[in-house]
Amino acid sequence: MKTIAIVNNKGGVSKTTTAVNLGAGLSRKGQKVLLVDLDGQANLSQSLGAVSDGIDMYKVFKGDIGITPHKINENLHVMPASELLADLELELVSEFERERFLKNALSEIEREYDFAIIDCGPSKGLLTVNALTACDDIIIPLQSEYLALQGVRSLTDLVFRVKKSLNPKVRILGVLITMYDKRKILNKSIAAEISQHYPVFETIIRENVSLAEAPTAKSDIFNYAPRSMGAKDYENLTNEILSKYE
Amino acid sequence: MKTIAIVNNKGGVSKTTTAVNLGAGLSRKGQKVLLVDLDGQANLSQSLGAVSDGIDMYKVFKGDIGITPHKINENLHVMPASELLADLELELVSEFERERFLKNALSEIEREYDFAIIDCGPSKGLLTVNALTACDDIIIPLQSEYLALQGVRSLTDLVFRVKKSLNPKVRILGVLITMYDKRKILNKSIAAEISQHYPVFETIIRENVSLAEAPTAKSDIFNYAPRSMGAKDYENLTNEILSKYE
Ligand SMILES: Nc1ncnc2c1ncn2[C@@H]1O[C@H](COP(=O)(O)OP(=O)(O)OP(=O)(O)O)[C@@H](O)[C@H]1O
Ligand SMILES: Nc1ncnc2c1ncn2[C@@H]1O[C@H](COP(=O)(O)OP(=O)(O)OP(=O)(O)O)[C@@H](O)[C@H]1O
Ligand SMILES: [Mg+2]
Ligand SMILES: [Mg+2]
Repeated sequence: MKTIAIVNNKGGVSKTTTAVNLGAGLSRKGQKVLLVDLDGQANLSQSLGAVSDGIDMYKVFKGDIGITPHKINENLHVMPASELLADLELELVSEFERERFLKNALSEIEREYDFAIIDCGPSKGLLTVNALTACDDIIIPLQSEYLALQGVRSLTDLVFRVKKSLNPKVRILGVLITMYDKRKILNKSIAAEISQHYPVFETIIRENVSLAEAPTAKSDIFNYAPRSMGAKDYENLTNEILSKYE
Repeated sequence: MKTIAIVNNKGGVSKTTTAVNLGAGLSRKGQKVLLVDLDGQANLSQSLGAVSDGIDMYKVFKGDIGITPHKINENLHVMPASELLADLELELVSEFERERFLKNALSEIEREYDFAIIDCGPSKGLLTVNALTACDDIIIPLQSEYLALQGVRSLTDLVFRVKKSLNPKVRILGVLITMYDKRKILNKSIAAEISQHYPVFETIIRENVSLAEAPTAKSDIFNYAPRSMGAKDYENLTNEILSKYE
């Protein structure tokens, strides 16, 4: 199993949208995919209608249960979040190895899946550190705007700190430019600046309202609007990512 | 002094953009305004070029200094954030009255300003609770999209919990619909749904790229693009809010 964490403490940059649609894209190519919702907002769970009935990631961190996901279809499973996740940072203060809880939980099911994709909330706290410790690769979605660009340096600093002590093999697979509108000079100039300093995916996710509508239908973009720009872009991203693992 | 907290744990809904431009709007009307950056990303500080030189809100919470802001102009001052703010939740675990640190710090300077506006990060943690405890009123910026709508209920629950124990006088001044594009059916239908359940400002902030560009020039929208839709919308918001205090 390959584990990919979708991380950026800047809010609203398409972390959840990327986790849902990359997961769905990979599963449509025959890969068995586990989506893990690590954000107390539970947006990933809501996007696919897998809201928690008490069996969620909070219980996994508390050691009550193992990973027992909702089955969206044969190849796509979701382990939902609970609002209580937001309290874990304080609850786990004195636990040993608190950064490795997720890694240990995922190791129990790693033979059942080809990919695990972890959606993180807009934070650099303990849950995000757990995701960075558990994963092989990191995708950093980034809206090509000025405020989002400011935080990338401090995010990559966190990744290097985790790499040095908790997860030596972790690598940044790439920065994914999202919500891109080629008519906006700002998007063009910031995207050009990003690619000078960071490894950037060839695929760019364009601004496309179908991506924002799909969650109302509890659906990924391929089922909701298969001929939309959003579906094309996430299809391209899926292919680009698969090619990195051949 | 009236204290307004700009709060929403959903990321990227225009909290910082609203704090900067409402603050600037009020200061242009002759009000003396203090902007407080309570987010470790320090986007508010960056937006106005008031990045911390060590005199920041982290030091205030640690009790080292009082509020000693940067002066943007005569009527607009900014107390910057520091990246270290993100660590405060754990550092203040055993401090007494940790929810009231901000309220106490603001009470020392309340005679110097007409308004204090607090920009919060995308979280419901201790810093946001401090803002909810210190403020008179709350503005909830909300992108009129499906995922953003999901979290409002749990945010208002937090407000009622703070109201019951820490700050009985706090009230929700309104929900501010942001990044609105009237061509998008999704925006129209979600905005209609929001106004059925929550008090909504008459002013709607439209999607306008000038608002995303202004921070590159370390400027508010009125100085950066005075004739833009963004400047008009935040001017309307400023007037609407001032009318609530007459
Ligand atoms: N390419 C896109 N085009 C248009 N809308 C998009 C696109 N990607 C995401 N959205 C919408 O933008 C909003 C923010 O995206 P999303 O919630 O995925 O970001 P996030 O980084 O997960 O946010 P948070 O920091 O709160 O977890 C959502 O309403 C989503 O539906
Ligand atoms: N009305 C608008 N039209 C166009 N762009 C906007 C508008 N409001 C904000 N933006 C841009 O959208 C992005 C998100 O806005 P902003 O950073 O203010 O949100 P936030 O809620 O403070 O995010 P966070 O949750 O990370 O603190 C920024 O790049 C900002 O410049
Ligand atoms: Mg998300
Ligand atoms: Mg902000």
